Amino acid sequence: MENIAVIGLGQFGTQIAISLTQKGFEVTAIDQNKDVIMNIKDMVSDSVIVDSTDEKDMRAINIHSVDKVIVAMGSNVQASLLTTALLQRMGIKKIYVRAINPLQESILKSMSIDYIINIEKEMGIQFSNSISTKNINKYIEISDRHSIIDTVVPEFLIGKALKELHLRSHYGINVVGIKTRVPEVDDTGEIRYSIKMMDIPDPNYPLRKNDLLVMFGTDEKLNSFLAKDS
Amino acid sequence: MENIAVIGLGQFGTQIAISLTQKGFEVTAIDQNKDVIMNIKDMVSDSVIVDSTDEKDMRAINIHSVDKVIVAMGSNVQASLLTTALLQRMGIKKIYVRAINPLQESILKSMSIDYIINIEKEMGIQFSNSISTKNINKYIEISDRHSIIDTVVPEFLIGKALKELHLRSHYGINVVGIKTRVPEVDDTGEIRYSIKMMDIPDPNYPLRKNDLLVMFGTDEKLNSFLAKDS
Ligand SMILES: Nc1ncnc2c1ncn2[C@@H]1O[C@H](COP(=O)(O)OP(=O)(O)OP(=O)(O)O)[C@@H](O)[C@H]1O
Ligand SMILES: Nc1ncnc2c1ncn2[C@@H]1O[C@H](COP(=O)(O)OP(=O)(O)OP(=O)(O)O)[C@@H](O)[C@H]1O
Repeated sequence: MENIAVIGLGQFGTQIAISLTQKGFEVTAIDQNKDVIMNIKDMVSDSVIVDSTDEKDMRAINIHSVDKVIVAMGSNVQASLLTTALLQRMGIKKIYVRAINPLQESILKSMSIDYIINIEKEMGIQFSNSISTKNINKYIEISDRHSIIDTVVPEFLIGKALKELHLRSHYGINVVGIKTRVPEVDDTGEIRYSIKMMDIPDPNYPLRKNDLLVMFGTDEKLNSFLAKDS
Repeated sequence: MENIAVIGLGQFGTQIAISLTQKGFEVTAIDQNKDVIMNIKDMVSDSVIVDSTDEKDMRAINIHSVDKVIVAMGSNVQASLLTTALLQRMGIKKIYVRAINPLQESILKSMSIDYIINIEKEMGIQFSNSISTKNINKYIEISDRHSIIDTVVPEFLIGKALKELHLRSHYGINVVGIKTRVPEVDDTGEIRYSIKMMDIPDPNYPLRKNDLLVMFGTDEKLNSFLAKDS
C-alpha cells in the first residue's frame, strides 16, 4: 500500500491524513507542534514532531522513502515554500502543495510543482456553482463545459420512465443516477425516509415527484433541459 | 436576477463574489476593511464597508432586501456567529455560513442554519479521493457509494469503440465522457496538444492510448473495472 506523508496538520491537512488512513494508506503525519501530533497520532499510521524546513531532521525521519508528500500548511506560506524546496532537493518525486494566494501559486509553478491546490479558490468556485442553479442540489464541473448536477425531477417527466424518454438523444444529457426517498424503520419503530441512489438508474422505473436525477452533460444542454420546466 | 450578499471577503468570499458576478448575479460585497472593498469593487455589482455585527449599520444598507446571504469569514469565528445571529433576527431566510471547526458547525446547526460549509474538511475529503485512485486524475464522490472518475483508457480497450464494448451491461459503469488530445496551432505557428472533451462520447470512435475516459458508477463496479487492467 502506498506510503504518504502529510506535513502541516491544520484542518485541511488533518482531514487528508485521516481520510487517507481510512482508505488503507500508510500515512505519516508531520507537524512541529507537539499538541497537534498528540491529537492526531491515534488516527494515522505514524506521526512525528519535526520542523519540516530543517534538512537534518527531515533526513533523519527518512522522508525520502515515501511515495507522495502533501504540504498542507495554509497561512504559513514561508514554511510551505521552504518545505517544498527542501523536499525537491531531497529528490521527492510526487509533491502536492497547498497555495493560499496567486503569488504563491506562481512561485510553485516556477518550481515545477505539478499539483497545486488552492482550497479557498476551488471551494469558492464549487460553492458558486451549487448556489447558482435553481432546484439543483449539487453542481460540480467536470471540464470547462461539462458538469454533473443533481436536480429534482422536472414536472414534465413525472410518471415517465427513462426508457421511453430518450433523454440522451433528445436533450444530449446523460442520466447517470436516480435518487429516491426510501422508507426505513428506525430503532424506535418510527418510519423515516432517507434518500437512496439506485446502483444503476432503472430504465423502467416511473419517475416520481421529488425524486432526484443525477445528470451529466454540457452546461449548455443541461441548462436548456432545465429551462424546459420553468 | 437573484440578489446575493457576500460578507467577509477573504480568499473564499472573494472567489464567491467574483464567480457569482460573472454568472450574472447582483452581488453585494460586504466587508469592514476599506482596502479589501477597494480591491474588489470593480469586480462586483455593489460593495459596502460595514461591520456586519452592527445591527444599525446592517439595517441601513438594506440587507434584508437580498435573496441570499453568504457569511464567508474564516478565522473570525466570533464575527461569523454574531453576523449569522443578526441576519436571522433580521428575518433573512437563506443564510449560508462557513464553519472552520466542528464546534462552530454544531452551534450553527442548533441555530437551524441549513447550509454550513467547512471548506478545509470538504477539500480534504475531495483531495484524498483524487490522490488515492491510481491512474485516476479526478475523483469526486456523488453519493456514499457512487463516484465520477477520470482515468486513462485501459490497455484492453485501446482501438475499440464504446458501441462494441457495452461497458454498461458488462461492467455496470457509465462512460459519460471521452477526453482526447487535440493538436492546435498556437500564435508562433507551433503545434501544441490540448486535452478536449467531446460534447457527447462518440460511440463509434476507436479509443486511443492516452485518451481519458470519464466514468460514472458505484465505487465497487468502477474498482473492478479498473482492476481488469492490472
Ligand atoms: N515548519 C513547520 N514544520 C512543521 N509543521 C509546521 C511548520 N510550520 C507550520 N506547521 C504546522 O502546520 C499546521 C498548519 O499551519 P497553518 O497555520 O499554516 O495552517 P492553517 O492555515 O491553520 O490551516 P487550515 O486552513 O488547514 O486549518 C500547524 O499545525 C503548524 O504547527
Ligand atoms: N465584523 C465584520 N464585518 C465585516 N467584515 C468582517 C468582519 N470581521 C471580519 N471581516 C472580514 O472578513 C474577511 C475575512 O476574514 P477572516 O480573516 O475571518 O477570513 P480568512 O480566514 O482569512 O478567509 P479565507 O480563508 O477565505 O482567506 C476580512 O476581509 C475581514 O475584514
